[in-house]
Formats: sequence, structure tokens, C-alpha cells
Amino acid sequence: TPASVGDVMVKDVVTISLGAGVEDAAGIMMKSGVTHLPVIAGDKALSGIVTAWDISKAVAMKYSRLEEIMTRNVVTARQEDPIERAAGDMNRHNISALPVVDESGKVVGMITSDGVSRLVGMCR
Amino acid sequence: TPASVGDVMVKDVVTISLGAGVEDAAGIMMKSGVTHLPVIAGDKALSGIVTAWDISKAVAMKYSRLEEIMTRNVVTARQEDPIERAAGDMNRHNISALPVVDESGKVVGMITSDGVSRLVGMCR
Ligand SMILES: C[S@@+](CC[C@H](N)C(=O)[O-])C[C@H]1O[C@@H](n2cnc3c(N)ncnc32)[C@H](O)[C@@H]1O
Ligand SMILES: C[S@@+](CC[C@H](N)C(=O)[O-])C[C@H]1O[C@@H](n2cnc3c(N)ncnc32)[C@H](O)[C@@H]1O
Repeated sequence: TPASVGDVMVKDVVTISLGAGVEDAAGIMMKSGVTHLPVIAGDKALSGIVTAWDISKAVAMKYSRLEEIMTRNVVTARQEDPIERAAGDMNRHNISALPVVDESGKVVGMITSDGVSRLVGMCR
Repeated sequence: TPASVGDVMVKDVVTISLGAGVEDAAGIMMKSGVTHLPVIAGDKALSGIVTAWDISKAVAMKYSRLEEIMTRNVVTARQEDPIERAAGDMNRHNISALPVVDESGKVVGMITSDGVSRLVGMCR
């Protein structure tokens, strides 16, 4: 079975720019079928993460700006981390996805609880 | 390790009534921290499912009624199913949660890819 985050992560990560709005984020999630978007600043730095759950919060609280709902302190993973560590981190923080970053902090992938769950599904 | 869906499922399932609106669904998801709500009709029957992804779709398309966004054909699981089967079904349909129903079709739990991923996290 795969041993590291790099074996399971999605490499084509759908992201959103820091200046975008809640409706932009909702549109990107709808078109691409994803629920977690890393927020990227102009200089390519990871500035936060916004999820479909945050969109629900925006609807309930009538927010319209990304800054009002995105989470700034992002929990991330590294490609060489063992899968168990990423799964444990997601469980501990009650989150469903971790951006995978390289040593310079650039987003190179995304590991999700869906991806980890798929491993279990493969044992049939 | 746990062998069946019943060992991993959440038993306190947060649901929503068929007559509710998109803003109600968003409020319930925000307050309870969940992203998947089985939609229950007056006679307790499972009528559909609505997720935070559907709320994103509602924001992008400017929908306000649950019927406009909920999925009616719900993929479900049974308590005695093996975990691998539930994980395989979620993967195949690109979904992150399955309501668990009893022989009369009543929702008795919810299994999520988060719950399955947690098993992997426990191996550390
Ligand atoms: C507590 S989780 C609950 C719902 C679901 N488990 C999920 O991940 O969307 C929702 C919150 O977690 C935040 N979140 C999701 N992934 C994150 C990550 N990798 N680092 C930090 N926060 C994250 C979102 O911004 C959102 O505010
Ligand atoms: C294709 S998934 C993609 C996002 C993510 N994987 C999720 O489950 O929310 C989103 C769609 O799947 C639907 N969905 C989620 N769980 C479902 C289930 N158990 N049965 C049928 N449809 C479901 C939602 O209503 C939503 O329209």
C-alpha cells in the first residue's frame, strides 16, 4: 500500500486568490466539484483556506468577503509525511483536507480524508 | 480494527426537514460543524441529502429552496456492511458521507470519509 502523503495527494490543486469574494469561491467549488480551496496571495504565498463549510457560514451570517470566512492558520502536510500522520492531523483538527507544501511553503498538492478513505476502499 | 459500518458510524445524525430553506441548512451546518444533512420528510422517510457543497452551488446559482439543490437519489449504507464497501461506494460516487439506514429505511447513523480516514490515523 502507498506509504506517504505524496502517493495519495491530488497534484492539480484548485486554488483561489486572496482578493476574491464568497460568490467567486462558491462558483469555483461548484464548477470543479471540490470543497477545499487554498487561498493564495499575489506573491504565491499560502494565505489561508476556504471550504464549502465556510460558504455555509457566510450564508448563515450574511458575509460576502473571503477574509470574513477563510481560516488563516492553515494545517498543512509535507509530501514525505506518512499517511497516518496526515490522517491523524485531520482527525485531531476535525478537518477534511490538508494542502501539501514544499520546503519554500509553495502548495504542491492536497491530501483529503476522501483520498485516505479511498485506500481503505481499495482493500476489497 | 473495526470491521463494520456500525463500528465507525456517528449515531447522533443531524438532519433537516423537507420544508426548510437553504439559509436554514447553512445555519444548521454552521452551528453543528457538519457538512452533510439527510433531508427527512414529515413521515420520517429519507427524502434526499444536502451538503455544504450544495450550499456553494446555491450561492453561485442564487437558489434559495432546498428542493433546488438537494440530491434525491441518496447512496446509503447498512450497519452490517464492511467498512471497505462503504469506502468504495463513497469513492465511486465522489461523495464524502453515507446515511446508514435500517431495514425500514430509517436513518440510524452516518458514515463519513472523515470517520474512515480516522481509522488509518489510529495506526500510528
Ligand atoms: C472544522 S471544519 C468542519 C467541516 C469539515 N470537516 C471541513 O474540513 O470542511 C471547517 C473549518 O475548518 C477549516 N479548515 C479546513 N481545512 C483546513 C486546514 N487544512 N487548515 C486549517 N483550517 C482548515 C475551514 O476553513 C472551516 O472553517
Ligand atoms: C459530488 S459531491 C462532491 C463534494 C464532496 N465530495 C461531498 O460529498 O460533498 C457533492 C454532491 O454529492 C451529493 N451527495 C453527498 N452525499 C451523498 C449521498 N450519500 N448520496 C447521494 N448524493 C450525495 C451532494 O448532495 C452534492 O450534490
